[in-house]
Amino acid sequence: LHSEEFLQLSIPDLMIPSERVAHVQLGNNLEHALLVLTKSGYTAIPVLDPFYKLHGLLSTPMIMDSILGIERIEFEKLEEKRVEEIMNASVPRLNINADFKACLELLIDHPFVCMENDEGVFEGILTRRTVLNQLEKHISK
Amino acid sequence: LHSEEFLQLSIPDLMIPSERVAHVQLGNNLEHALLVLTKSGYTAIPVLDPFYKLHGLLSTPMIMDSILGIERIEFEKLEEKRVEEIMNASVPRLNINADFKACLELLIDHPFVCMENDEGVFEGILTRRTVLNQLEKHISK
Ligand SMILES: Nc1ncnc2c1ncn2[C@@H]1O[C@@H]2COP(=O)(O)O[C@H]3[C@@H](O)[C@H](n4cnc5c(N)ncnc54)O[C@@H]3COP(=O)(O)O[C@H]2[C@H]1O
Ligand SMILES: Nc1ncnc2c1ncn2[C@@H]1O[C@@H]2COP(=O)(O)O[C@H]3[C@@H](O)[C@H](n4cnc5c(N)ncnc54)O[C@@H]3COP(=O)(O)O[C@H]2[C@H]1O
Repeated sequence: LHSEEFLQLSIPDLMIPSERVAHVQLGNNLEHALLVLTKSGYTAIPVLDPFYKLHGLLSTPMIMDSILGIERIEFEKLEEKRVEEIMNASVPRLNINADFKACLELLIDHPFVCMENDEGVFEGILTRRTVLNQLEKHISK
Repeated sequence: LHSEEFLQLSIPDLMIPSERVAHVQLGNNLEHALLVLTKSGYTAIPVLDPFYKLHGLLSTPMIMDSILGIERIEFEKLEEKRVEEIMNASVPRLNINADFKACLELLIDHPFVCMENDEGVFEGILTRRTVLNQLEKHISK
C-alpha cells in the first residue's frame, strides 16, 4: 500500500450523500425516533434541524438507557421525552474539504463521521465500511 | 505503509479476549437480553451456549424489529420470545490462527469478527476500531 495514494482519496466521492442518510429531527419524541431507528436498521443516526444543520447523534442504546428504570424498562416514558434531551451532542464532524487522514483518525473511535459544508449544512457521512473497503483494494494491488 | 508489515499483525495479540466480551445465552428471554445490551452500551453482541460455543449475533435493532407491531411497539412480547428465535445465526467467525488479511476482509461488512479455537470454543473478538487504530499507526510511521 502506498500510503500517499491511499491518503489522497477524495471524501466527497466516497461519502454517503445526505439524501441517503437516515436521520431524526431535534424536536421528535423518542417513540418516533425509536421507530425510525428500528425501521432503518441502523444502530446510530444523525440528529438534524429543519435547516439540515447537524446537532448530534442518536443511538438505540441511548434511547433504551434513558427509559431504564430500577425494576423494569419504562416504555411509557418514550412519548414524554424528546430527541434533543438524550442525544449525544458531541458528534464526530468534519468540513467536506478536510483531508482523508483527518477522517481516518476520527473513524478509529467512531463508526461514521458527519461531513458539513462551510455554512454548516449537513452533506453526508463517511463510514468505516467505506474506508476498510478502500484499504482492502489498495492492499490487494 | 508496507502492507506486508501491516498484514503480519497477530490476531491473538489484537483481539478482545472472551472474558471481556459482553454476551447473551441462547436460552435467555428478550427482556433479559435487552437489559444486557443496554447496560453494556454495545449495539451488537455474540450469542453463546453454556459451553462457550458461538451460535449467533444479537443487536438492539433485531430485538426492536421483532416486537414492532402495526400500530405500536409491543413491549409485552419481550418476555415471551427467546434470543435463539430472533438472533442472526450467520455471524462472522474465524479460527484464531487465520491470517490478518482474512480478518480485514470480513471487517469490511461487519463491525467485529468472532474468533474461535479448533474445538469451536469462543476466544474473543477483533473489532474495526483495533484494525483502524493499527492502520493509522502504520501510516504515520
Ligand atoms: N442496510 C445495510 N446494508 C448493508 N450493510 C449494513 C446495513 N446496515 C448495517 N450494515 C453493516 O453493519 C455495519 C454497522 O451498522 P450500524 O448500523 O451499527 O452502524 C452504521 C450506522 O450507524 C451509520 N450508517 C451507515 N449508513 C447509514 C445511512 N444510510 N443512514 C444513517 N446511518 C448510517 O454508520 C454506521 C457504520 O456504517 P458502516 O457501513 O461502516 O457499517 C455497517 C455495515 O457494514
Ligand atoms: N464502552 C466503549 N468505550 C469506548 N468506545 C466505545 C464503547 N462502546 C462503543 N465504542 C465505540 O463505538 C464503536 C461502535 O460500538 P458498537 O457498540 O456499535 O459496536 C461494537 C460492539 O457491537 C462490539 N463490541 C466491541 N467491544 C465489545 C465488547 N467488549 N463486548 C461485546 N461487544 C463488543 O463490536 C462493535 C465494534 O466495536 P469497535 O470498538 O470497533 O467500535 C466501537 C467503539 O469505537
